[in-house]
Amino acid sequence: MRIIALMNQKGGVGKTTTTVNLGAALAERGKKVCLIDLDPQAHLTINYGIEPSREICSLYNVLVEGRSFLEAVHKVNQNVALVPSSIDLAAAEIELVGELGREMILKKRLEQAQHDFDYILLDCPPSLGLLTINALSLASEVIIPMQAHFLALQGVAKLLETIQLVSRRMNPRLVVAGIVLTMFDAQTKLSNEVVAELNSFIESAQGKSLPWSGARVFSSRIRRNIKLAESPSFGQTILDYEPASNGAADHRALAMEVIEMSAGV
Amino acid sequence: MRIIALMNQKGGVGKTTTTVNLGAALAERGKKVCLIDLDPQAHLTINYGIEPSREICSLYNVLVEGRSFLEAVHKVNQNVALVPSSIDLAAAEIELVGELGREMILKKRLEQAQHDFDYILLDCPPSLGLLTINALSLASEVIIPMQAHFLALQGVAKLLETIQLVSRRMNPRLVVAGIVLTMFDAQTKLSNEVVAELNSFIESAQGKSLPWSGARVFSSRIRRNIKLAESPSFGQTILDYEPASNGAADHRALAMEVIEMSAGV
Ligand SMILES: Nc1ncnc2c1ncn2[C@@H]1O[C@H](COP(=O)(O)OP(=O)(O)OP(=O)(O)O)[C@@H](O)[C@H]1O
Ligand SMILES: Nc1ncnc2c1ncn2[C@@H]1O[C@H](COP(=O)(O)OP(=O)(O)OP(=O)(O)O)[C@@H](O)[C@H]1O
Ligand SMILES: [Mg+2]
Ligand SMILES: [Mg+2]
Repeated sequence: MRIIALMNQKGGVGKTTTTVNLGAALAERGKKVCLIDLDPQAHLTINYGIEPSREICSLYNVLVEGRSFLEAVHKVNQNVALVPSSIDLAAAEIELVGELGREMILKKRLEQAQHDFDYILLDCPPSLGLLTINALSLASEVIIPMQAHFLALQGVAKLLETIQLVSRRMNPRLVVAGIVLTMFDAQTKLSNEVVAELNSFIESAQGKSLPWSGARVFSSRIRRNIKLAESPSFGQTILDYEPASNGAADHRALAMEVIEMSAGV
Repeated sequence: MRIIALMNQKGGVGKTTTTVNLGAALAERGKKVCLIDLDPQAHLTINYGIEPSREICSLYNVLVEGRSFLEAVHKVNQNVALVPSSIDLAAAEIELVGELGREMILKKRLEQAQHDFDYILLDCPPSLGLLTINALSLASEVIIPMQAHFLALQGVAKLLETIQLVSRRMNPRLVVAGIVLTMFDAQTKLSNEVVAELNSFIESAQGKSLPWSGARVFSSRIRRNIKLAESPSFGQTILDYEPASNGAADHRALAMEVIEMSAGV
């Protein structure tokens, strides 16, 4: 079983879009997938057409009220299940400030649950706060969605520093699987400059004992494609909304790459 | 003097880009402008070519260590000054949890300072946490940068709810000046649908006594323009980097609209 956190504190880089559609593409290949929405904005939940509300058991109930993980798992289709978010989740960071072991609550809840998921994907909010730390404490690997822009590049060092801190103190098995380029436009000079800088950064880490020494920049890139921004308004993944689009093809290619790399693990 | 918060908890919608370039365009028209970076990512600071570091007095020192506002104001050019962010700022939310009146610290510091700024722009992080609340308690008005996408539309109701809460409990003068559409591409069906929905939402609020009853969707839109994503890597605003670009023209138009609306206030 692989637990993958989709994480980047930079906002609007495609974390949710990648979680939704990589999840759907893995499910299409027969994998049993659970998606967990750790963002109080609840965009992953909304993207699946679920109205975030206090009536349904959500991640907040699991983290703060001690409800079991399986109570919050809502089956979406044959191979996909979802743990929804709710707006209460925004308060969880403050409500858990004094709680002992607050960084590991999600991991504890999952350990107590019997399930048969092949992949668990964690959609993180745009911050390095307690919710993201809970995701990193639980995950076995991190995929970093990243736009090939200058400002997005600035945050990578801080992001990797946080991953290293979590892997040292709480989760020694945590590694960075890779960086996936999103909203990609190969024609701009900027994206090619950023890609070159990323590649040389990743290459310089190889062979060292860092959580990202084995990381790659995925060769599958998610091209800019307005269909990816339209599909959430229909409560659908890109595979259902526009199965023949670039957005669908790119996420299928990414899923293949993700599956194949585990063969080598 | 006008204090404007650039705010939207949705990530990556152009908050920083609007703060930088609206600030520069207001300065170009002779206004004295101070930009405050409330985001621990420090992208506004980086955009002006300033390396965020503990050596220079930053917003963190003002909020948590009681340094004066004016000590943190660094002059950038003739009409623009900047209060930089630093990575410590990420810890401020937790460090201030027990502090009495923690939501109004920034407002208090500013009240103690003698200055002659015409405009103060506040670049907020992608969250509704303590840093954003400090900005809303201080501001006289809010400008909401927004991408014309479905997911971005979802957060507006929650955003306005937070503004209403702050205006009731802490800052009765706070109003929403308007929504500025960013990364705009008039050719997509999606953006025209989102714009129509926004306009009808804003129109239905007119005449009521809500903080956004007088709000508008600015007629100046910031078109998608790769030069806007390139200029930060040179530590420049769009007006210096590509003064003849769409990005420069759009921000100049927005500045005119912002200046003119105050004539009517
Ligand atoms: N490849 C793409 N092409 C076009 N639009 C995209 C693409 N990927 C994502 N989008 C759109 O860009 C916006 C940002 O993407 P998304 O919400 O997935 O990012 P995020 O990192 O999850 O944001 P946040 O930091 O707010 O959680 C959304 O409106 C989404 O629909
Ligand atoms: N009109 C535009 N055209 C093209 N690129 C843009 C435009 N506006 C902003 N960008 C780029 O899009 C990315 C997101 O913009 P920006 O960082 O200003 O958003 P933000 O809301 O401040 O993000 P965060 O939520 O992380 O603070 C940046 O890389 C920026 O350079
Ligand atoms: Mg998201
Ligand atoms: Mg920003």
